[in-house]
Amino acid sequence: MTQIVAVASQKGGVGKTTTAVNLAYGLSLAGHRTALVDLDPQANATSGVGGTAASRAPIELLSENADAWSQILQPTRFEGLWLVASRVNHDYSPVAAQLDPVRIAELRDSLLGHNPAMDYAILDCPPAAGPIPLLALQLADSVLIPVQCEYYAMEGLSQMLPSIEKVRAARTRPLNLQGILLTMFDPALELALEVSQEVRAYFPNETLPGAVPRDVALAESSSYGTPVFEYDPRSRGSWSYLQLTKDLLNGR
Amino acid sequence: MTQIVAVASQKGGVGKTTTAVNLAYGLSLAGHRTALVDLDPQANATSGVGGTAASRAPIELLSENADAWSQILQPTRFEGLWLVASRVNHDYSPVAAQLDPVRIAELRDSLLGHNPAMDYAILDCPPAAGPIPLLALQLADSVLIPVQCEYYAMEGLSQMLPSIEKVRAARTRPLNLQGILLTMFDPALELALEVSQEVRAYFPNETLPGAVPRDVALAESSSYGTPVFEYDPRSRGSWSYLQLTKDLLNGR
Ligand SMILES: Nc1ncnc2c1ncn2[C@@H]1O[C@H](COP(=O)(O)OP(=O)(O)OP(=O)(O)O)[C@@H](O)[C@H]1O
Ligand SMILES: Nc1ncnc2c1ncn2[C@@H]1O[C@H](COP(=O)(O)OP(=O)(O)OP(=O)(O)O)[C@@H](O)[C@H]1O
Ligand SMILES: [Mg+2]
Ligand SMILES: [Mg+2]
Repeated sequence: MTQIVAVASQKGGVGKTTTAVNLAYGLSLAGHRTALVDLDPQANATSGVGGTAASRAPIELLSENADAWSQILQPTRFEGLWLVASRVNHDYSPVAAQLDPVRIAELRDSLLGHNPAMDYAILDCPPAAGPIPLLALQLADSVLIPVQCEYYAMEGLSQMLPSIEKVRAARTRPLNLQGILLTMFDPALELALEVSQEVRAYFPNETLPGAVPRDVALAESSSYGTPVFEYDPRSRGSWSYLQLTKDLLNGR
Repeated sequence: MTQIVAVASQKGGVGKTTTAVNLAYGLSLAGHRTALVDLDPQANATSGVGGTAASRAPIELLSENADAWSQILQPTRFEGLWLVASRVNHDYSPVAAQLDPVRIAELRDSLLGHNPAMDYAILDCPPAAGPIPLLALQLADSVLIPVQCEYYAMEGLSQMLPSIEKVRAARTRPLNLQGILLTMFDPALELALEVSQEVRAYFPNETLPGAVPRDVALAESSSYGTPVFEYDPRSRGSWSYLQLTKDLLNGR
């Protein structure tokens, strides 16, 4: 059964897209058919895997026809990695806001029933509160929260957890916390050490063991439209996302 | 007359709040009475100057009473710097979406008529397309666009400019481009050099001469709720925002 993981944070620039792209690619590398679903009107995940922006927002097509996944799921040039491209710079939150729980369940069921079946679907969210990230949480089985090792991002963590509770309270299907992922960790900076220690102290069980180091290879790879594994396989960024992929596959 | 500057970008984490906080403080340091208006539900600008989050979103109060500025404009502990605090984690975009141009003009007029008069109002925007950044552009006289020296942020620039055109087309009052501000510039990184060269080549007249260097003092100061000038006056971050303030005061 397809496991749907939302990568979400209201705080901007914490590494949501970088995590979604490289985790989805890592899962496909390990032989699991994976869909990267770009729910952000910025369409960064779409360009991060060399995809082309869609002419209609995926949510709009799905709201008209729950079975539209076969129209919007496109193979990428990476084996086992599929992409649902986003439409650039088009605010479709009003459409997302109108989807009721029955409709959302239909969307989820038709993704699970898609042929070929996806083992994983990784949802990249825009930086926001509001209808689009909420829809992603409602579709998801679990949520991964990247937290940049800086002060504002840490503050943002306390804003994210109530949204998860809200979705949990409104349904019977569980919504697990896949984990809190520390990102852009630079051990030479006192601030990064302090923030990572504080996040681990407050959320000892939820914070994933591996932190993603600050590594320019991650930023460079996005400008080539390719996951960091293909751009610079020996980089620390590659290694760290490979670890994250293994943790996810091992149930953590 | 109060000059209203919106600091806006759909891309997350590019330095909007850091720019809004330090520019507003720089202007107050130069003797200009300045209002920092936090329009982001994350309320980072509010905590960036040691303020306390509001119990009601400023937009909600203003939509009920255009003269509510005197209720929401609070002095900070920094001389000449006032704050309109944000309400944390509360999606008030539906309220922003309902404000029509007549009402927006009333909000603007009552800010301009506020006693004591503000010389500047700096609006910090959330990372998003949609009603809140749009409202900020409609209130503003000019807009400052921070662009982190990385690929996704550069892509985001092409999404920001159509929103400015949209607002310009809908009114007679000009909306100037205050400038494109390159941020987190690290001259040791090839990527930063490439992106900054590309942005300057595409937008030679719009890109401000000074780029803000990557400087951890900027990130550290936010965790102390104080502008970088007070936290580490000799840092490169301080110097760079002082330059930006001078550029703004000199009409560029
Ligand atoms: N570990 C890292 N080391 C260095 N750079 C990174 C790292 N992770 C991400 N980046 C870069 O930092 C910037 C922000 O990351 P990214 O765009 O993935 O964040 P995001 O949370 O998706 O942003 P948004 O909120 O706009 O969606 C990008 O330019 C990206 O290439
Ligand atoms: N020039 C800089 N050098 C180093 N760190 C910086 C710099 N500018 C901002 N930062 C840090 O980078 C992070 C992102 O900056 P900031 O929060 O100001 O961006 P933003 O665009 O307001 O984000 P959002 O999209 O979430 O509103 C913050 O932790 C901030 O302290
Ligand atoms: Mg993103
Ligand atoms: Mg901000």
